Amino acid sequence: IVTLRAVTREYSGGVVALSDVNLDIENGELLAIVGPSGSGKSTMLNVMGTLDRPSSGQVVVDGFDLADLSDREVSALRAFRIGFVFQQFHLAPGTSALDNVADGLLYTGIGRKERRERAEAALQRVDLGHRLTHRPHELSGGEKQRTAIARAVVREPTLLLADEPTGALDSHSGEGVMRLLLDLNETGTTVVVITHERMVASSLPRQVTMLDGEVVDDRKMAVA
Amino acid sequence: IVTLRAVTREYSGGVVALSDVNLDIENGELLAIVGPSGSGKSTMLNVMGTLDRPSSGQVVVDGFDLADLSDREVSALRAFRIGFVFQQFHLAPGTSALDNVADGLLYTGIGRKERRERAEAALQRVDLGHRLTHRPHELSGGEKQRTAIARAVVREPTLLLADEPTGALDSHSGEGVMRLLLDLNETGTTVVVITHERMVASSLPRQVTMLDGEVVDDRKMAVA
Ligand SMILES: Nc1ncnc2c1ncn2[C@@H]1O[C@H](COP(=O)(O)OP(=O)(O)OP(=O)(O)O)[C@@H](O)[C@H]1O
Ligand SMILES: Nc1ncnc2c1ncn2[C@@H]1O[C@H](COP(=O)(O)OP(=O)(O)OP(=O)(O)O)[C@@H](O)[C@H]1O
Ligand SMILES: [Mg+2]
Ligand SMILES: [Mg+2]
Repeated sequence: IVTLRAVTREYSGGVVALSDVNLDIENGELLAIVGPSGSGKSTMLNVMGTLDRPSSGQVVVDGFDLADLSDREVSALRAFRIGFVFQQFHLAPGTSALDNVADGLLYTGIGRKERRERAEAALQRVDLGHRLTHRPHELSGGEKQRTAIARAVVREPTLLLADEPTGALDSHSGEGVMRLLLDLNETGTTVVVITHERMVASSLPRQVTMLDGEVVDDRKMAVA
Repeated sequence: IVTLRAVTREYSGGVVALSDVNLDIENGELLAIVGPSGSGKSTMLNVMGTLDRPSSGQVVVDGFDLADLSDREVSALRAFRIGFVFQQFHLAPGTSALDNVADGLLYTGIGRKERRERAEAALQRVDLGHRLTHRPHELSGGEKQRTAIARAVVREPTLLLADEPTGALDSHSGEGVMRLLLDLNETGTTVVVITHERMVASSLPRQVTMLDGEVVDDRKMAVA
């Protein structure tokens, strides 16, 4: 569902965030991306998720070579197919947790009442049924993270890209989130998780390791 | 250096973030605050750090009962004595990593050239010597976190309050940060670390456990 070929991403000033990356992800896979701080994980996720274009190389998502699509077509592909959990959540500030999640279903043809029902169910799934009306500044760090997760999963995307989804969570909430992602994967969603937690990484069937902008290891393991 | 007596913090809407908290921290201690997401850890840290006033109860910092101080006196106490690492970093957006950290030394009587030298040394200490000129949007999640840590430690505060300082870091960078905090503690700084990582918590001599706004356990352990 995602193919990166010789992808390089360089920033002005000479920082090479990605260097000649090759990666193939099959539809329905579940994998972890690991590596030190600054090694290019978030950059690679953004390129996979069409949020960033590489300096060189080819990116194919869901069968489409991104170089052949207009910006408008890329936006549509992203909106309909890809769900994101960002490293810093990016929730809408003045908006309740419920509406933040419900807005994840805008433009899907689902009516307002049902969007809110599905949003409530998603929030209950991450144990935030008691925080529906809180706005982001009224939520703890881990509650913001769980709200961002609920928003990403509520539209059951084809591809879910999660950047450190358990970074702000204690082990109990973190396990709950990983169970949710596993369940999503079982219903067909391709799930890619950036994580620096080895427990999380080793519980997934495949680990891609990055170092200094390169993929240095890519292995399938028996699930721990 | 910090005493909380019967501290309660209630938000409008009825959420009780802290409930009858009693806590004594001696000068020079090193401890971890642990507990599930939403249990009140950040709220307690903000109260200890004078960023938030309790709904009821007494807060004594560095010998001063905060209820006796004017807002201006509280600000001065905080600026001179307390260093913070926030759960979401709060770096100044248009400003380089170097200046973000150097600004941590403003109003200390240290001249600009020396502020920048000390800032550079602090950033090198967290392995960011190669990112001095990058602004926050040009830094990875873990690099932002390390910049926030450098800014908090550069003025060698009396009391350092760190909210999930290794949350965005791989194990190698995370260990580096913990070594930095241990070194700071050895030179006399009282260090309080909120963490959801058990490895980090068990490596510190005391663990305070929170649940639903209450302190449910407070124990000194032999260091692992
Ligand atoms: N302004 C607010 N209004 C209402 N409730 C709030 C507000 N700020 C925080 N809360 C609630 O207070 C509780 C404690 O928040 P706090 O940030 O202290 O938790 P925490 O232990 O730091 O959690 P985490 O591990 O997720 O960071 C949370 O359940 C949160 O929803
Ligand atoms: N706009 C930018 N300009 C210059 N350099 C940048 C920019 N954005 C990111 N970088 C650099 O690119 C490198 C890779 O960043 P990226 O965010 O992908 O790392 P990461 O592996 O996600 O790190 P972390 O684990 O800390 O989140 C970092 O060293 C960072 O400093
Ligand atoms: Mg990142
Ligand atoms: Mg918190």
